[in-house]
Amino acid sequence: LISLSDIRKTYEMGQTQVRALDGVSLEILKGDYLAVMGPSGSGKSTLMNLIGCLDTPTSGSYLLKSREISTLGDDELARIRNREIGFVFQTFNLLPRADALQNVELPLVYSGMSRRDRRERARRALEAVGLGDRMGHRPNEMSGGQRQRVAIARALVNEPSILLADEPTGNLDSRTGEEIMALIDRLHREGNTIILVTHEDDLAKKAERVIRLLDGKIVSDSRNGGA
Amino acid sequence: LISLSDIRKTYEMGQTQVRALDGVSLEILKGDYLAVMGPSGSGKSTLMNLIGCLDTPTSGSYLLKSREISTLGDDELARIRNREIGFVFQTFNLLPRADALQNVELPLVYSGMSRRDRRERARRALEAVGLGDRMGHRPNEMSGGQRQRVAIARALVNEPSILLADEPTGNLDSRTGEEIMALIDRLHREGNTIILVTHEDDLAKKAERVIRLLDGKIVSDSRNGGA
Ligand SMILES: Nc1ncnc2c1ncn2[C@@H]1O[C@H](COP(=O)(O)OP(=O)(O)OP(=O)(O)O)[C@@H](O)[C@H]1O
Ligand SMILES: Nc1ncnc2c1ncn2[C@@H]1O[C@H](COP(=O)(O)OP(=O)(O)OP(=O)(O)O)[C@@H](O)[C@H]1O
Ligand SMILES: [Mg+2]
Ligand SMILES: [Mg+2]
Repeated sequence: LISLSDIRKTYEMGQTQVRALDGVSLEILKGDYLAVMGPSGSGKSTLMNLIGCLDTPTSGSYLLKSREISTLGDDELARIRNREIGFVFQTFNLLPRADALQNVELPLVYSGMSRRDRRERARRALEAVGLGDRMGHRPNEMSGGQRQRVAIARALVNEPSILLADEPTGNLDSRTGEEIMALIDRLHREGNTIILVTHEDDLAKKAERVIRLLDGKIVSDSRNGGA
Repeated sequence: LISLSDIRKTYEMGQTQVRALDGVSLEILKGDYLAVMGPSGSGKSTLMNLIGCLDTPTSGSYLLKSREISTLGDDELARIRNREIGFVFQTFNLLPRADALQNVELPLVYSGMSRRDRRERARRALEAVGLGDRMGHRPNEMSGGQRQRVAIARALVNEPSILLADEPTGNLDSRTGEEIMALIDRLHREGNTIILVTHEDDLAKKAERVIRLLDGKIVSDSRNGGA
């Protein structure tokens, strides 16, 4: 499904060069459940943004369903993102002047669904993350963990075939976090592909495979014992 | 040091009323190390903002060093915040167009320190959180955990007598998180007061006392066995 080959992402900062990704090669099959771990600053979010077609590599090749992503134009990338990929951002990226329902509806706007059906789907996605009573709240009228859950609901509302979740439970208490992981688990059981960035070993254990980044490189790639 | 008496914070949302804090009374002594826990949306950040003089209660009394905070004007609140309190926000609240060094320097601007001394102090605070090589980076040129660490360095740079840290390690791997907790620990050993919001039991164990919120009320308040 996803094939990364010697991917590099470099930032020029005056005299120095920051190598956010320094030669990453990775194969991900349809239906995989992959956890990405590594220290702060090791390149996890950069990797996610590249896989999610939100950014392009400095060099290297990225094949998504056998199509070379690094050569596609903005419109085509936007279409792939909207149809195939659900993304939970580490910094949520919600629209500040829209309420929770409008934020979650957004990915469905391009789907050709009627307004009524969109609202119904968005409502159910918010209820699934425990925010049935916060639909009319805007982001600054919600707690940190509530905003995170709106971001999660928005990523799931389109039933994406690839879910990229960048530390989706960082702002949640353990019980709410478990409810979210159960939703992600269910999406996986339905045959979808999950890539989860996490700092928590407990969450990484739920995945079938764990890769670890260090200084922009993959330093380990191992299959989990079970689940 | 801090005395909250029947504190309430209510938001009017059209027909409904959200009771973010619903009658909180709490005494905190100088030098205490308090952990605040509770589910997402239970009122933790709201409580922190009130204690940190960033917000005023709808009703109830807040005495800080025997002064009634709810009756103070903006200038006086700003002065107290700057002199006494270091705040690590759940959403970091960094200046987007300033780099890490400038962001960390900011609390020192009011202290009457020379520009050279300010820069030196800010530099050391950034080195202490492992960001010696990111001083010239702006927030959008850093990872999530790096931004969180800039927010931590900024809160510590003034050596505050009261540190309010709202989930300071949510975006950090465990090793980096431990380094941050060691800094907070040291601040506490120097006689300062620490209030830490966290979702992680391991971190709450380091505190001497744990209070739990649920639906805007304190439901438990217990002293830890040790450390
Ligand atoms: N401006 C506002 N208007 C309406 N409701 C608000 C507003 N700000 C916060 N709330 C509500 O107040 C409650 C408490 O919010 P708070 O941010 O204190 O929660 P929290 O315990 O910090 O949660 P988390 O662990 O998710 O960060 C939440 O249910 C939230 O929806
Ligand atoms: N626009 C940029 N310019 C310069 N350096 C950048 C830029 N964006 C990211 N970086 C650097 O690239 C490295 C990787 O960043 P990335 O966000 O992928 O880390 P991460 O593994 O997600 O970290 P965290 O766990 O803290 O979220 C970091 O050291 C960061 O400082
Ligand atoms: Mg990241
Ligand atoms: Mg909060």
